[in-house]
Amino acid sequence: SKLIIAIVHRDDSRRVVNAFQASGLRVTELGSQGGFLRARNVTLMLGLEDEQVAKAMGILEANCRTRTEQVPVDVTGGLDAPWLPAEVTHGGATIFVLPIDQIRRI
Amino acid sequence: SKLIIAIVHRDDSRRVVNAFQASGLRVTELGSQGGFLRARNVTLMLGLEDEQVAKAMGILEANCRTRTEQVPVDVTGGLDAPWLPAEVTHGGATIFVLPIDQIRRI
Amino acid sequence: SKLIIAIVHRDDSRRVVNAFQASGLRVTELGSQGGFLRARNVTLMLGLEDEQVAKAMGILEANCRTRTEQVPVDVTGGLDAPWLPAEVTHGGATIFVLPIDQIRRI
Ligand SMILES: Nc1ncnc2c1ncn2[C@@H]1O[C@@H]2COP(=O)(O)O[C@H]3[C@@H](O)[C@H](n4cnc5c(N)ncnc54)O[C@@H]3COP(=O)(O)O[C@H]2[C@H]1O
Ligand SMILES: Nc1ncnc2c1ncn2[C@@H]1O[C@@H]2COP(=O)(O)O[C@H]3[C@@H](O)[C@H](n4cnc5c(N)ncnc54)O[C@@H]3COP(=O)(O)O[C@H]2[C@H]1O
Ligand SMILES: Nc1ncnc2c1ncn2[C@@H]1O[C@@H]2COP(=O)(O)O[C@H]3[C@@H](O)[C@H](n4cnc5c(N)ncnc54)O[C@@H]3COP(=O)(O)O[C@H]2[C@H]1O
Repeated sequence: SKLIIAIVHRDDSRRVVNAFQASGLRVTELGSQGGFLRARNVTLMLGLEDEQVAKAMGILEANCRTRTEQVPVDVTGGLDAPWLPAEVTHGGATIFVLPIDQIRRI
Repeated sequence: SKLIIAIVHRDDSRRVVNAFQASGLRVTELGSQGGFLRARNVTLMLGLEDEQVAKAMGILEANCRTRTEQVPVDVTGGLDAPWLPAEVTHGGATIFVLPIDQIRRI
Repeated sequence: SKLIIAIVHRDDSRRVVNAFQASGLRVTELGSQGGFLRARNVTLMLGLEDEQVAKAMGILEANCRTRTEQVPVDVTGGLDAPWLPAEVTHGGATIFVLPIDQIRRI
């Protein structure tokens, strides 16, 4: 078994969760926040059998768009942060696949 | 060491957390939401030594009840979703046991 | 790759997140609560390459202070709980380092 932890953009989360449910994959949603932009995002958790990982990855690829976002002035502290980017690509999804010893349902 | 991630019904969470504390097991609570019923539930995290896993499982079994819940009409989109169940068993607990490389306290 | 899950005191979380970002480490923040004191704390998640774990640990050590806190009366249920401590050390950080099969960005 595997645990997928996927950090997705909040504008994609509803579509992604519905796509997981429609394909019979169970999912739990946790509210979270990015360390850089400080914007609200969504952390999804899916406990899966090994052979379902590829299906879950496909659903994330099909439903998570990358977008370009301006870095807010308060993150860069005004004009004097030339080493920080003015724009970043944000969204898509950041995905961790972790090994699980066991999944149990009570 | 192991990390237990347990998704429990919100009506059981207080009783389960108290039972963990009373048995000397440390626990952290995260608010979460189910992908299917969209109801608020609770995700518990416990960092444990290997030999404490059985005790933690016993506490979850003793304190998490399964209940039957109607699937809300807005989940099934009204009358026309015969392939979706009208009732589901909900609660009890969904438990993931993950291997940990190390636990450190600063 | 590794996933670091660190539970930090809410008064340290901003400083720690800024220190991670300044060192180029990506981080996601989740609101959480302790099982014993029931106080709000912060759970941080970092997906890292193996060789970045030591740097992340150093940042947690430098930015998470231990403090002594009174155990609130409502936790000990009034005067009659002599087996529970009146004061606990709280904060610093509790850190789990988990193995990851793969990290993917979409
Ligand atoms: N130090 C830095 N310098 C320059 N640009 C930086 C940066 N840190 C982040 N960015 C950029 O800003 C976007 C938003 O990052 P944020 O930390 O708010 O929100 C992040 C964070 O919550 C999470 N995340 C990404 N990688 C992570 C990792 N390795 N571990 C934990 N969380 C991660 O996913 C969200 C979206 O990440 P994504 O890569 O799509 O998009 C990132 C990335 O393009
Ligand atoms: N596609 C589907 N078709 C028919 N019935 C479905 C279904 N998805 C879920 N259900 C049913 O609805 C209940 C609530 O699911 P929900 O996703 O809201 O809330 C779930 C979800 O937050 C979490 N969960 C369960 N299995 C999971 C997994 N493998 N990975 C991640 N989260 C899981 O635990 C909560 C309770 O799960 P539990 O199994 O007790 O109870 C489930 C299950 O009986
Ligand atoms: N049964 C018990 N008997 C006596 N004293 C107890 C106790 N449980 C906790 N404490 C003390 O109370 C402090 C706050 O615990 P709390 O559970 O609210 O908040 C905890 C909890 O959210 C989390 N945590 C610590 N160890 C954990 C573990 N093994 N698994 C999951 N979460 C853990 O980190 C927070 C801070 O922990 P920290 O060790 O710095 O500080 C702890 C510890 O000094």
